[in-house]
Amino acid sequence: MGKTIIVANQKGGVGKTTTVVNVATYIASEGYKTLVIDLDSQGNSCSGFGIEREENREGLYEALMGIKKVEEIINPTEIKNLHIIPSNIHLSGAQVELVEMKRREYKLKEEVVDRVKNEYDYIFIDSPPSLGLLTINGLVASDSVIIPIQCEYYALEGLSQLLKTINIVKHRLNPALKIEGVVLTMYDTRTNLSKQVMEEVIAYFKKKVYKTIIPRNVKLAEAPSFGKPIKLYDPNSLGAISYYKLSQEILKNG
Amino acid sequence: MGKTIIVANQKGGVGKTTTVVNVATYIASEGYKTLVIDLDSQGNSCSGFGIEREENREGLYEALMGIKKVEEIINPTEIKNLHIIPSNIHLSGAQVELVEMKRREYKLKEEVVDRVKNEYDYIFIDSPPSLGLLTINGLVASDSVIIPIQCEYYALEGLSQLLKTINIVKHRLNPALKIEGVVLTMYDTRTNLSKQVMEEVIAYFKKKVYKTIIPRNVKLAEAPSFGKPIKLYDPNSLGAISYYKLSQEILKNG
Ligand SMILES: Nc1ncnc2c1ncn2[C@@H]1O[C@H](COP(=O)(O)OP(=O)(O)OP(=O)(O)O)[C@@H](O)[C@H]1O
Ligand SMILES: Nc1ncnc2c1ncn2[C@@H]1O[C@H](COP(=O)(O)OP(=O)(O)OP(=O)(O)O)[C@@H](O)[C@H]1O
Ligand SMILES: [Mg+2]
Ligand SMILES: [Mg+2]
Repeated sequence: MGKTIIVANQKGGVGKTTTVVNVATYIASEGYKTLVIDLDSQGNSCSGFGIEREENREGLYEALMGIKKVEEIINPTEIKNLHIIPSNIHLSGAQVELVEMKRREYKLKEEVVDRVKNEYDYIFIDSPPSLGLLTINGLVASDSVIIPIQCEYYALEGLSQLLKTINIVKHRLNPALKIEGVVLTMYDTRTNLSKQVMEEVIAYFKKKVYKTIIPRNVKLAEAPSFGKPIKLYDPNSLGAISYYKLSQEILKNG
Repeated sequence: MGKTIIVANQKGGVGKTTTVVNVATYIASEGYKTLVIDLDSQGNSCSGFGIEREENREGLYEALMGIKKVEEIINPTEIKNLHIIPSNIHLSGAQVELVEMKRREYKLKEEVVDRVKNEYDYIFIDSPPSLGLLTINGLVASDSVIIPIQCEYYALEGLSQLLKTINIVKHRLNPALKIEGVVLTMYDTRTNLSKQVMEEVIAYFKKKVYKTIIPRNVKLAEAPSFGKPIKLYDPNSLGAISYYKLSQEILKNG
């Protein structure tokens, strides 16, 4: 029975997509059947796997709206055991359409995740930088949340809003939802700022913070331009080793 | 008559807030009366000026909904000639409330910007990482758009969606809207990636790209943790000099 994990944080550019693409790749490489769902209309996780955005390719939007069956929009990737449900540009309009629908918070769960959960060991959801209806759908469809936190000052500001939203979803829509873990990203050893942010995050989240810290590493930013996860682009880079270790921690926690 | 400029890009973490805070500071320091409007419920531009987020302080939400007059929510900052209209957490709920209202795309323009435009020379709007109704309100209320583009691969992907949205707003809601300029941010001289992205952006936007390129500079990331724009935190840093030069270019273009 697939464990569904959403990677969420409404602060932009903190490493949500980079975490989904690279953790999913390492977990699939360990033999676990893995699915990535791209809930962000920018489609960055598709291109992280080298799948070009085609404006008219059906994707998550069509499944959410019941136009296509979920089986029809699942795509393979070049990584064994790893499939992806791509987003497309229509997803950005879905927010407004969903607002008027009944059970609007459950669309992703009922139309997509519940229908495929048994075929995968892990399902990772990449979310957009917002706490709107799409991200709410992702939280309702998930068993747990991984929160990436960039080691910079602005990234601390939105955390209380994110935790409030997680709690509201937990109390009203998905009682089983829990925080899987908090991962510190883009840690820069040259500055004091990263260390200060790390200390604040550990003081607040305590054991929930993964021991693995993801360093700022330019190879991680270069890999998507070659359409490859870091494991295929530069497996011996600091970025790759840190995402490998993070994947092991996630698997260990079960 | 105030020139209203929105800084927008739905890609997260590309330097929207950093650009608003620092350009507004340099322009105010030249003697121009300047207003910053924080349209992002995370409130990062407030904290960039050292204004702590208070959950219950009235802000932009109350003015948009007609609960408070705009004059009642304008705050001074420690920079001469610079005022700010703060956001607050209620702003994230405003999207859903606005959807049901008449002239929902004009709320920011009619309730806020048109009422204060004559008192400022420049008005800068910091927008959230999305193309939802709040950003649309920002585009409708503005004379022009500054697009910050991070010099990394994923940042290129959303550009066509952003330009489409700007064109739709221009044709249907705000015919005067134009692109003020495109600014390359977080340029890292150590990698090829930045150079490749720069070349693609210049090939596409041509003369609209500012000559000033903002380098990746840790001082820019440190300044907000002291609640200060870069001009006050470290005026001789590369980050400060580049934002000073950018402000001069913006002023020159008139
Ligand atoms: N550890 C890292 N070191 C260096 N660059 C990184 C790292 N992690 C991510 N990046 C780069 O930083 C940028 C932001 O990361 P990413 O796009 O994964 O964040 P995101 O949270 O998904 O953004 P958005 O909020 O727009 O969805 C990307 O260009 C990515 O390649
Ligand atoms: N040129 C730069 N060099 C180094 N760090 C930078 C630079 N510009 C911005 N930063 C830092 O990068 C992070 C992202 O920048 P910022 O928050 O301004 O982007 P944004 O587009 O406003 O993000 P969001 O999409 O969440 O609103 C912040 O922590 C900021 O301090
Ligand atoms: Mg992303
Ligand atoms: Mg911002």
